[in-house]
Amino acid sequence: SGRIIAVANQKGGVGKTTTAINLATALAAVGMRVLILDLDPQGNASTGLGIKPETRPPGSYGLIHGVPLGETVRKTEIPNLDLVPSTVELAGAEYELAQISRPQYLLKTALRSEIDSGSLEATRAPYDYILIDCPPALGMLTINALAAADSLLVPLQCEFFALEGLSQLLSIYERVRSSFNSVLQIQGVVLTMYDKRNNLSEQVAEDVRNHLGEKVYDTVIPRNVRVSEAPSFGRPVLLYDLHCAGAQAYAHLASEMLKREGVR
Amino acid sequence: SGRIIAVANQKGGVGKTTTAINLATALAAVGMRVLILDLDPQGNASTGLGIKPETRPPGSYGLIHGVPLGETVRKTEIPNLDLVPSTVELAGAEYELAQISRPQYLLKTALRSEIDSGSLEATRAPYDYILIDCPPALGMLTINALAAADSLLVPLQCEFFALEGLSQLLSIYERVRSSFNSVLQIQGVVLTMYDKRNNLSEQVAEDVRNHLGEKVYDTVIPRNVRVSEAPSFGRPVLLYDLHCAGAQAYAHLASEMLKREGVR
Ligand SMILES: Nc1ncnc2c1ncn2[C@@H]1O[C@H](COP(=O)(O)OP(=O)(O)OP(=O)(O)O)[C@@H](O)[C@H]1O
Ligand SMILES: Nc1ncnc2c1ncn2[C@@H]1O[C@H](COP(=O)(O)OP(=O)(O)OP(=O)(O)O)[C@@H](O)[C@H]1O
Ligand SMILES: [Mg+2]
Ligand SMILES: [Mg+2]
Repeated sequence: SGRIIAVANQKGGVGKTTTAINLATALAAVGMRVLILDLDPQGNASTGLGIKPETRPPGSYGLIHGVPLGETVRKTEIPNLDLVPSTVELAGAEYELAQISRPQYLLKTALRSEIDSGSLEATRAPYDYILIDCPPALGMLTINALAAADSLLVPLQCEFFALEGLSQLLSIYERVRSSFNSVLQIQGVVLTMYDKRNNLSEQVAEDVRNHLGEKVYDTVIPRNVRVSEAPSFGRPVLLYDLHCAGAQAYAHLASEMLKREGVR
Repeated sequence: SGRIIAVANQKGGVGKTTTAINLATALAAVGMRVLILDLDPQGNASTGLGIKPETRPPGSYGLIHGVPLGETVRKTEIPNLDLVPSTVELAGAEYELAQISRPQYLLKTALRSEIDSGSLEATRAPYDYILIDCPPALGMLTINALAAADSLLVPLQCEFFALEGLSQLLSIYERVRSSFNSVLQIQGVVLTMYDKRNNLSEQVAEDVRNHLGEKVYDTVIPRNVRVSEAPSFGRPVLLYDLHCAGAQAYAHLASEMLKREGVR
């Protein structure tokens, strides 16, 4: 049944939300049933998919506090794509989670408990992919996502500061694998906001491919203003402007990912 | 004596670190004595100022745990500009701070205790400005910065998602003012990564000026690739390429800020 993918990187503004929204949309467009879990108190994935704030509760905050998945899910205007929205209560979760024992397993329990009770087979089963949009931190929310996930997808902006943070992220990945979630793998690294006019992008891309080789997708997401315009209309760029470079890149990313899965 | 300014915005990648580094450098260039406090576990301000990882401890993590300020400060290659670096231990601070009582005052106590003992007058006194580079979150580290600060400087990327987060940030600012730090004011909002080729930048700029009027600096920081290249050389863009648009904008920002201070 469904594969859970954590879309994470503690560096801010690297394209986590944009990748979660547009990759999910591209997968849904080819018939996959996809759920996005917005685990970021900013709620950008919820806004980018046009979900009005008043319809968001109980959301992912409710989910980690025991509300059944089915009650937190919202339909989006994209067929095959649902969302568990985020609400501002999530901002307090980092602090709250620190007060309880085994805080890292709340999300995993919430998603898995549906399996154990048989209902997730009924709930998770409808999803081929669950993408978790993480906040820009390596705190308890991201740890929860990594503990619950089958794999980690890393959007990596082609900039120097973003490259610097990669080793910290990979060491957290190793720690989660060894202590909380031994099945966790790296789904892949996707280069984002690549600007062919500047050397820095190419240098970063080369550096990452040298270090991580095969784990880096061939598909590179270009910097493309249409991508950053789409959220103000509450739509993924694939709906806002299907033929722009950004939308096409996300469509290619989805097919590259599915091809790689096929050989798995 | 010195004015403490928290450079904060929970939205990731909006230019907090870039603004802290380059505004500080511009202020130092006109003779102000400036200290940057890197409160982000990513340590981008420390890297962007060329401070090698092995020379960073005890850093800001040590400072909030009682190490005297004088022992945490490192000189940079820029005259009049010092830094309290960040170390990876800071990543655990959000979790640790949740376990103690009155966690929000650790930084304020660390900076102020030097005043009370008379030594900060000796330590803080040498600084006209202390800029705190915050992580992309509204957790305990950012709350500590707001509780210790005289004012909040908000870098705001000219993008839709960044605009969305502004109201959340301003409501946290109000809460900190009413419960932890009644002197806190808004230093200003600085528009960053403004791209005159795209409408979105202009729309966001107009929207913010309509809402916040005078609080928004006239100086706008343009998107400029030289700005993002500078950190890979461990230097502020004012040293890397003084005459580029980005460096000039930060120099203007510093003089606008000083002019406004003058009338205060
Ligand atoms: N390929 C692209 N081309 C142009 N703009 C982009 C692209 N991808 C993302 N953006 C824009 O860059 C900004 C940062 O992207 P996004 O918000 O998806 O990153 P994030 O990693 O989720 O940020 P955060 O760390 O705050 O969660 C957004 O304003 C987004 O619209
Ligand atoms: N004016 C600019 N023009 C071009 N690139 C810029 C500009 N300002 C910042 N950048 C680049 O954009 C990226 C994000 O900036 P920066 O790291 O300063 O943001 P931040 O808010 O500190 O991020 P985080 O939320 O991760 O702390 C960096 O790679 C930086 O080099
Ligand atoms: Mg995001
Ligand atoms: Mg930063």
